[in-house]
Amino acid sequence: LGRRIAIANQKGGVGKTTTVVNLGAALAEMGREVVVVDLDPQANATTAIGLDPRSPGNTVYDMLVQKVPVRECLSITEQEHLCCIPSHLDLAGAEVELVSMLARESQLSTALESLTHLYDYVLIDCPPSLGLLTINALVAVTEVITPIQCEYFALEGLGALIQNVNLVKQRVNPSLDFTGFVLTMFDPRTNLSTQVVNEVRNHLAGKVFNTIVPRSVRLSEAPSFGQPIGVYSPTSRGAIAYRDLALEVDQRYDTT
Amino acid sequence: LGRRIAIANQKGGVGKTTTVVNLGAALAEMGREVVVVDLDPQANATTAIGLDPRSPGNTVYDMLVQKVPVRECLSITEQEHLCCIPSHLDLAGAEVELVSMLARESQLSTALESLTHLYDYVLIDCPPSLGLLTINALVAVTEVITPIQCEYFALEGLGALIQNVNLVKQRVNPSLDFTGFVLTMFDPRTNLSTQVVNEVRNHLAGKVFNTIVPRSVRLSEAPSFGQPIGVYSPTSRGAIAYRDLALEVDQRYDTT
Ligand SMILES: Nc1ncnc2c1ncn2[C@@H]1O[C@H](COP(=O)(O)OP(=O)(O)OP(=O)(O)O)[C@@H](O)[C@H]1O
Ligand SMILES: Nc1ncnc2c1ncn2[C@@H]1O[C@H](COP(=O)(O)OP(=O)(O)OP(=O)(O)O)[C@@H](O)[C@H]1O
Ligand SMILES: [Mg+2]
Ligand SMILES: [Mg+2]
Repeated sequence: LGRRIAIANQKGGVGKTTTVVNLGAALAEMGREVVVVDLDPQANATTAIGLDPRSPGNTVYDMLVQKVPVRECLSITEQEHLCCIPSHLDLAGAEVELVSMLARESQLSTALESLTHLYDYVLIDCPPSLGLLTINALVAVTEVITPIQCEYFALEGLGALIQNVNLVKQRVNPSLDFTGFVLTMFDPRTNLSTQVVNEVRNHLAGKVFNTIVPRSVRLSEAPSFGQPIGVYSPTSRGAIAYRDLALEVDQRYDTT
Repeated sequence: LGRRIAIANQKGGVGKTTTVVNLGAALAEMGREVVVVDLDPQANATTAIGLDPRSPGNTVYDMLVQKVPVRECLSITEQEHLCCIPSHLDLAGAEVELVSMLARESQLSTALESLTHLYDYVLIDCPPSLGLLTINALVAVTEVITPIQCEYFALEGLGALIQNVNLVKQRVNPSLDFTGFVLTMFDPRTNLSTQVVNEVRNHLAGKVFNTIVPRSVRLSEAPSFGQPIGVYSPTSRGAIAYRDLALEVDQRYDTT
């Protein structure tokens, strides 16, 4: 049965999109069947995976609001075993349209239901907020992976995120849980990075992935070519890190 | 009469909070009377300026939702001429509470009205979204300053932001306009940074500040000490850049 994982953190710019696209691509390299769902109106995952958010074709918006069946919203990518449900700028308006729907927080869950039997992984890229789109993602999955940037502000927002995940777990989705936290943009030259790593490992003992993603310019260049890091620069530190992470995620099942 | 400026960009992690706190502090150093309004539930500006978001006292939430007068929500900081209306985690729920209010998009504008006569600058830190909190900020001000990270995704979201600012200008606040775009986290060692600078200057000719804020670890360390960069590391490249930016902002008035 397929795993459904939300990549969520309301702090902005921490590596959510970079993790969804490159973790997804590394799992596909291992032969897993992967779908990336881009639930962010910015459509960064759509671009980074090589698709054009402005091109015709059904998107997450059509699936959520217009109720187009999910199999008509899937796009293939250049990479085998990796496809995507792309985002669209109109998704920015979806939060307002969802608010008035019945069972508004489980629209995504219903739409994705048939996917779980066909794919090994459904990875959802979330926007940097705890609004209705992110709540929809937390209801639609059973696992959360949270990227944490190796910067000071990283620790501030964790409390609110954990509280929200627990709220969704208690009220709507009892099978929801954190699978793990992944440290990103680690820069060994700064004390700050090392301090954050130590602090996070103390705070969240046992739930922090061993793999740490280093700050690497290759990772920030890859999206401009519409390629995952494993294709753009296969031997770079970023590519190695995301392959290691994929192995860890694939092995770390049902940590609870 | 005081200037009201929103620091807005729905892309996450681009340096909005870093710009509000350090631009504000540099303007205060020049003797301007400055208020920083933290409209982000993450409360990063509140922490970075040296306050504790968990401490008692009125916050932006009390002002917006409980209608506490603005003068009772102002906190002083360690720095002369710089005060702050702090954020609070409860602000995350404010968007839902605001939705049902009459004239929901101008609640902040009404609350801040009396401030403009007392201060030279009111700087508003926005969350990474185009939701009701950011809309409230765009209605409450006449100027927008947008930090743009020197990364690939930076250009993707600009169209949506410009469209939204124009929408607010046409429908609710005709005096709203972009004062400028400031390039942040510039790293001269990467081609990507230089490419983005060139692309942004071509795209937005005339509206891009000359000052470019370099990527500097001092800037990311300062918030953990609750100090603006001008206090934490006065001779660092980050401190110099934000002083230069403050001069440019102070001189660049009514560019239209
Ligand atoms: N390990 C890394 N090394 C260097 N740059 C990185 C790394 N991870 C991400 N980046 C870059 O940092 C920026 C922020 O990353 P990304 O967009 O993935 O974060 P995000 O959490 O999805 O942001 P948002 O909150 O806006 O959705 C991007 O420009 C990305 O290319
Ligand atoms: N010029 C810089 N050099 C190095 N680090 C920086 C610089 N500017 C900001 N940072 C760091 O980068 C991270 C993101 O910056 P910041 O939090 O100011 O962005 P933001 O746009 O306010 O994020 P959000 O979208 O979550 O509100 C922070 O950890 C900050 O300390
Ligand atoms: Mg993203
Ligand atoms: Mg911020």
